Amino acid sequence: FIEIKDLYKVYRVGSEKIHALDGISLTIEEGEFCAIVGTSGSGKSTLLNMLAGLEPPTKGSIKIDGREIVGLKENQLVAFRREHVGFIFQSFNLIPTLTAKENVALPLTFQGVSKAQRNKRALALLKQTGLYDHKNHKPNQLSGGQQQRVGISRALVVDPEIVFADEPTGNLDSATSAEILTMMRRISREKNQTIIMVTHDDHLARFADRIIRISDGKITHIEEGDLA
Amino acid sequence: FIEIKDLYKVYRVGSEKIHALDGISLTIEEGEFCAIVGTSGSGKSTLLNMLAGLEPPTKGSIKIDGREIVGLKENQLVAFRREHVGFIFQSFNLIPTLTAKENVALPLTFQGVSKAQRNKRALALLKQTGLYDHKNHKPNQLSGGQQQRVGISRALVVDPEIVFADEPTGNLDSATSAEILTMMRRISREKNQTIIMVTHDDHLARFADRIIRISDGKITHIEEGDLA
Ligand SMILES: Nc1ncnc2c1ncn2[C@@H]1O[C@H](COP(=O)(O)OP(=O)(O)OP(=O)(O)O)[C@@H](O)[C@H]1O
Ligand SMILES: Nc1ncnc2c1ncn2[C@@H]1O[C@H](COP(=O)(O)OP(=O)(O)OP(=O)(O)O)[C@@H](O)[C@H]1O
Ligand SMILES: [Mg+2]
Ligand SMILES: [Mg+2]
Repeated sequence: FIEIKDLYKVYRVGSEKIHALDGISLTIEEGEFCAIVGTSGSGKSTLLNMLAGLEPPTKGSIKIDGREIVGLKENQLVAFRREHVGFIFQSFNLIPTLTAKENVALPLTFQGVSKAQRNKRALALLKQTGLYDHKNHKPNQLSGGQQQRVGISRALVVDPEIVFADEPTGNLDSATSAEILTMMRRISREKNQTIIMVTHDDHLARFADRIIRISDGKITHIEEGDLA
Repeated sequence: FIEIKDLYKVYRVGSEKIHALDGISLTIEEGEFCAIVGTSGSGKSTLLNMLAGLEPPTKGSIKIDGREIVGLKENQLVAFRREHVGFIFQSFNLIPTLTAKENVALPLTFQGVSKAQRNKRALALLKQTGLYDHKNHKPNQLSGGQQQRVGISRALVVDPEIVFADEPTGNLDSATSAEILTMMRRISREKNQTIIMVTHDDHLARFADRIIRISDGKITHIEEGDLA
């Protein structure tokens, strides 16, 4: 379903070269919940950004549902993401002038969904992440973990086929994290969603079907999760 | 050294009232490494912001080294922070146009330290957080955990008497987190620094001398850390 072949990403800063991704090949099945684990700076966010088409690789191929993502034009990538992808960012990226509910409903506006339907979906997702009582708060009226949960609700509101999650529970306590991951796992089973979650937390990675370990831009190890 | 008495913070959003801090009283000794633990939304960041004078409480008193912080004017609070405080933010707050080294050196410019000295201190701290090789990267050329570590180095560069740390390792893997906390603990012992660290991670809280548990804006529990 997702086929990654010989993926490389080299950044240049001044005269130095950084091999953020150093030859990644991997296949991810449809409906799979896949965790990518590694230390700070190992290449996790870079890999996710490539897969979501947010940044081009230096070389290599990424096929999603048979379609080559590398080399698509910007408008094609935007259309692809709008139709198929939900993205949970490492640094939230909420719109500061919109409330929690409006932030969650926003992706549905781009899909031409009616206002009544958007509100209904957004409120349902805010309930699932425990934020119903905070629906009218703006981001600066929310705690760090609450902002993170708004980002999670927003990514899920379009019922995406693929969810890319970059450290989705980095700002949450372990009880809330476990609740969120259990919810995401259950939703993905119901809707056959593919989830690719980056995390530095081994303990949380065990919620996934498969754990891919990455170090210095290379895959070092692949193992099964606890609930596979 | 830090005396908190009957601290309350009530936020208003539309017609609703949020009791972010609901009666906090606590004494923190000089040189103590104190962890504040609680779930998402329990009031941790709010408490830290009050202690650093970044926001006024609704009522209550905060005395630091005998001096009442509540009610000070903005310029007095700015001067107090510049002289005595290092703050590690939950969302990094780096200057996007400056490199890692320049971001770390910045607080020293406000203290009138010479350029040679600033560079020397900044590089020393970047070495301690494992970022020497990334000193010339701007924030958008750094991973999430690397940005967090720049924030940590910046807070420590002025040798502050008090370090306020809001989830300082939320974006770091457990090995890097343990290294960072061990380093912070060692520095605080050497310089008799007081560290007040907010974290949702029980495991990391054990690096502290004392663990203060907070829930719905109230203290529920105080216990000793493992290394006290
Ligand atoms: N400016 C504000 N206006 C309204 N409510 C606020 C504001 N700031 C915080 N709150 C609310 O106060 C409560 C405590 O927030 P706080 O940021 O202290 O939580 P926290 O313990 O740091 O949580 P986290 O672990 O998620 O960062 C939350 O319910 C939050 O929504
Ligand atoms: N735009 C860029 N320019 C230069 N170097 C970059 C850029 N983006 C990332 N890097 C570097 O590439 C490496 C991998 O970064 P990446 O963000 O993928 O790490 P990560 O595994 O997500 O780390 P973390 O757990 O800290 O978020 C890091 O060494 C980082 O400094
Ligand atoms: Mg990252
Ligand atoms: Mg917080």
